[in-house]
Amino acid sequence: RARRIAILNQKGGTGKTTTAVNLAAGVAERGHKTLLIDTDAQGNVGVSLGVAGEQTLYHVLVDGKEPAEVAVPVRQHLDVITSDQTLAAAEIWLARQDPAHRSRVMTKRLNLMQVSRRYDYVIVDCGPSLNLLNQNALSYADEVVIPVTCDYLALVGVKQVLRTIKDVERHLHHAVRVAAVLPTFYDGRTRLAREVLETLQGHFKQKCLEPIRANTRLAEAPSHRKSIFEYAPQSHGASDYNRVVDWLVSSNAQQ
Amino acid sequence: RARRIAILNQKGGTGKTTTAVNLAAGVAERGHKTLLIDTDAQGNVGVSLGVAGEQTLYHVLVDGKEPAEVAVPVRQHLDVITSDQTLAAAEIWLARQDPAHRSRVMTKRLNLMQVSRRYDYVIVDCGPSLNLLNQNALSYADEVVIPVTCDYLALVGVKQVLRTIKDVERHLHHAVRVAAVLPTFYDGRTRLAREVLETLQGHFKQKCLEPIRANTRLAEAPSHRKSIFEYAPQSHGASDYNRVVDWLVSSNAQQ
Ligand SMILES: Nc1ncnc2c1ncn2[C@@H]1O[C@H](COP(=O)(O)OP(=O)(O)OP(=O)(O)O)[C@@H](O)[C@H]1O
Ligand SMILES: Nc1ncnc2c1ncn2[C@@H]1O[C@H](COP(=O)(O)OP(=O)(O)OP(=O)(O)O)[C@@H](O)[C@H]1O
Ligand SMILES: [Mg+2]
Ligand SMILES: [Mg+2]
Repeated sequence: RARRIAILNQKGGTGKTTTAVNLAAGVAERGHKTLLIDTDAQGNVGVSLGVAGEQTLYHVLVDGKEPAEVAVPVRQHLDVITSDQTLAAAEIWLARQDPAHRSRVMTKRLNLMQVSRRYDYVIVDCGPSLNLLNQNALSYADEVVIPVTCDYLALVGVKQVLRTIKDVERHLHHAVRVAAVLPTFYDGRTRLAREVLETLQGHFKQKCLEPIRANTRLAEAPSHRKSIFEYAPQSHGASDYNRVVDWLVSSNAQQ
Repeated sequence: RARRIAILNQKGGTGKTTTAVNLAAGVAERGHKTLLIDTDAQGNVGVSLGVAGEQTLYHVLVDGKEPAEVAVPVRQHLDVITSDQTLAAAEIWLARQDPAHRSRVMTKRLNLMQVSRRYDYVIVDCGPSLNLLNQNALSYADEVVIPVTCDYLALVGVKQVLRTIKDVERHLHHAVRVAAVLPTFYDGRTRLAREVLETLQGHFKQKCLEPIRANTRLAEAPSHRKSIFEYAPQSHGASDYNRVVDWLVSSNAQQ
């Protein structure tokens, strides 16, 4: 019953964590019970919101611990399962499991533990990789949001993400749809950015959301352990991500 | 006898590939025989220089193929070992090897194949991760260059890189030194960038190089399959990376 959304792009630094954190914070602020899961060993989600779990996603996946025990309430309606270097050990553990099961561990654990009953939204922040942890995230999620910077190598990256989603469908028999492509770090003054935005809009049509503009406030917010809505509610970053929250809560899982 | 340099930062999008490609191209332009190795399944090195190897680093690591057979000459004095999705399979293969050996495969293969005799510089572009492929790169390299964006989460990331380097020293008994920290995407007009640059300079002193300024030409060059020196020799990007090439060829492996 919860909407399961993965924030994915194996290209680095495309604004995945910034999107996951602010989307989750915004949705929770509107009263929807939200679980935010960090699958990246860098652990930037916890850093950005000022929290470190005593246990991490490692303990859920490998030790089978209950999310209720591992998740940390960080805001009203917002719980977080944090990450740290233990996720690197989780990746190796996954690689050593039976190939038929190693991409489905997250789904098994979270389904068993009835996470879907306790939350309206489960948002999964993925690290810059197409590793087994992220394949687990893709096998668990029903929808994917792909943050994309507006440059050439980013376009190369998007193709790979789409291919991976198709692979997951084919090999793991799990349908996950691209809910949206979100252009990030957008600077309308540079021609390359405008060209890449046009390319994304031409390819993804209405799935290509209005871009998130480059805005220093978004980069400053984590140093204050705040969402953009808490840190700089009048900024472009806040209004741009508010628009994405609007889109998310008004869309539904199937469209 | 070749200098072995890894370009490493598990944080995504910090300019690793842009640095690896332009450093290798610049050093080769000055007549030094250079091998550029892509360890990232995204394969951005080949894309940026307009080349795809028939075989990849996977075939060197897993199949034991000769670099001479796998490397592609892309410019005068510049050969490239490209990557693609096979590197994801290489990562899983590494995870399934004996823990005592799985971080040393690259060193074994490349030492056996006398790569050091054929080149003056071996530059290794790492993906955004601290996975086994990158631990192999760290165990092979003697020096590390760490490109860092000028924002808060980047500082969090640098600490992790330093910790990983210490772990490699302690567990794999291989000394690799931080040759330089290279601030990237620098925009002197934003206060956060200036503050982060000061923090990096305060911590790393003379190891902190002059920053690479944000410059659209650097983002455009890969779409033309050119180094910045070929694409826009008069740009800030070209002069900034030229300065890094100067630093590299005038420094030596031990200082
Ligand atoms: N629109 C924006 N304008 C300015 N800075 C931004 C913007 N979005 C994100 N940032 C900052 O840029 C950096 C990279 O963003 P972020 O960490 O969210 O990307 P990521 O895709 O999660 O990176 P990784 O691939 O390492 O996980 C962070 O320091 C973040 O605070
Ligand atoms: N100084 C710069 N100014 C403007 N654009 C840049 C600069 N350096 C790199 N870029 C562009 O920014 C994007 C990210 O850079 P790059 O791919 O080199 O980072 P990376 O650290 O290798 O990323 P990843 O973590 O995904 O491997 C690329 O499209 C690149 O062309
Ligand atoms: Mg992130
Ligand atoms: Mg790269």
